[in-house]
Amino acid sequence: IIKAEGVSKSYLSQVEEIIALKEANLTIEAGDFVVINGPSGSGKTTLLNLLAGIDKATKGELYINGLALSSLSDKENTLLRRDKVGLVFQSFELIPVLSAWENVEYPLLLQKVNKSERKKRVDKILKQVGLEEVKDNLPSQLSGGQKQRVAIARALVTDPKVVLADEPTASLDTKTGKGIIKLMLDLNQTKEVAFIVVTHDLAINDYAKRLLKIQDGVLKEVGIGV
Amino acid sequence: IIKAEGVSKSYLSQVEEIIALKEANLTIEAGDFVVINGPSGSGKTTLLNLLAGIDKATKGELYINGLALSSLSDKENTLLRRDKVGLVFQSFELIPVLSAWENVEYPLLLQKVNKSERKKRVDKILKQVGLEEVKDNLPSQLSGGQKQRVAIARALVTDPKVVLADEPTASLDTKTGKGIIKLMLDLNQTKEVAFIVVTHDLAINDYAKRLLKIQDGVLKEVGIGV
Ligand SMILES: Nc1ncnc2c1ncn2[C@@H]1O[C@H](COP(=O)(O)OP(=O)(O)OP(=O)(O)O)[C@@H](O)[C@H]1O
Ligand SMILES: Nc1ncnc2c1ncn2[C@@H]1O[C@H](COP(=O)(O)OP(=O)(O)OP(=O)(O)O)[C@@H](O)[C@H]1O
Ligand SMILES: [Mg+2]
Ligand SMILES: [Mg+2]
Repeated sequence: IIKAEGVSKSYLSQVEEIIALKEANLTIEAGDFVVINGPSGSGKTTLLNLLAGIDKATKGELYINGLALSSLSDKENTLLRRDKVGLVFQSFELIPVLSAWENVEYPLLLQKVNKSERKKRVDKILKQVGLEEVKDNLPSQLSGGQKQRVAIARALVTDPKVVLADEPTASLDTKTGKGIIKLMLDLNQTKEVAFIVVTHDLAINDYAKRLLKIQDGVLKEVGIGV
Repeated sequence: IIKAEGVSKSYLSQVEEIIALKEANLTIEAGDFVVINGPSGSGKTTLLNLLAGIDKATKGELYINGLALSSLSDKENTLLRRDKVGLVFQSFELIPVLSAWENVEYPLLLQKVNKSERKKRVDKILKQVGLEEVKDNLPSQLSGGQKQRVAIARALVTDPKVVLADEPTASLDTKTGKGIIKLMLDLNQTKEVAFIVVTHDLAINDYAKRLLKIQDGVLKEVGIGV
């Protein structure tokens, strides 16, 4: 589904070039459950942004379903990502003027899903993440963990083939976090949804089929999973 | 230093009144190290916002250094908080157009600390949280964990008597998180700085002198500490 070949990313800050990612190679198949650990500032979010096509690599090539991202127009890139990839941002990125419910509905509106189907799918996923009671709250009226669960629900509601989740349980207590991991595992096992989960929560490593570590922008596969 | 007496907080959302905090009582002394656990949505951030004086209680009274917050003008409230209390927001709340260094300097500018003293203190705290290399980056050029450490540095740079920290290690890997906890413990033991730390990270509970749990807005003291 996703492939990265020799992908590097550098940022040009005021005085120098910071190399955030160095020659990363990664191939993700349907049904994969990949966990990535690494210290703060090591390049995890940079890697996910490139895999999701929301940032451009400095060197190397990325493929989604065999299509090279560099050969696509911006519009084609956006459509491909919208239909195939679910992304849970580390900083949630909720639309402040939309309620929790409307934030989750939004990607289905872009896909022109009909109203009754939208309602069914949004109600279901919000229930699965335990947010029915606050579904009409605006992001400013939600707690940190509730916002994170809205971001998770929004990434899952479109039934993507692959989900890239950037520290999805960072703002959740152990019990609520376990519920989210179980939801991801269910989708992985019953619908073959591939997951790439960046996390500092070492309890999630137990569920990984593949375990990768990243340090100073260098990605290494370290473990064979369950 | 801080006292809450029968403090309740409710939010008026579209259809109903949500009671986020119910009759909370809490007294914090110099040198305390209090940890608060609780599920997502249970009222932890609400409690910290009230203790810090950045939100108003619906019922009950709050005291900082013996002064009732309700008897203070907004300006007096702000000055008291600025000089005595350090707050690490769950959502960081960095100023986007200021660099990491300038974000940490900002509270010292408000306190009219002279330039050379500001430079000395900002450089020192940024080094203690491991951010010297990215100190000139804007928040948009920092990783999640780096932003969190800027927020921590900013709360500590004014040498407050009490620090309220809302999930200060949520975006940090285990090793980086340990370094931050150690910094807090050092300040607690050498300078008698009181800490109230809201966290889902149960490893931090081991350092608590007092342990509180919050569930559906009800605060209970559960443990006597080390
Ligand atoms: N402005 C608001 N309007 C309505 N409800 C609110 C508002 N702010 C918070 N709430 C509600 O109050 C409750 C407590 O929120 P709070 O942010 O204190 O939770 P928390 O314990 O910090 O959770 P988390 O661990 O997820 O950060 C939640 O159910 C939330 O939906
Ligand atoms: N726009 C940018 N300009 C300059 N440097 C950047 C930019 N974005 C990220 N960086 C740097 O690239 C490095 C990698 O950042 P990244 O966000 O990928 O880290 P991370 O592994 O996700 O860390 P965390 O666990 O703290 O979220 C960091 O050192 C960061 O300072
Ligand atoms: Mg990150
Ligand atoms: Mg909170």
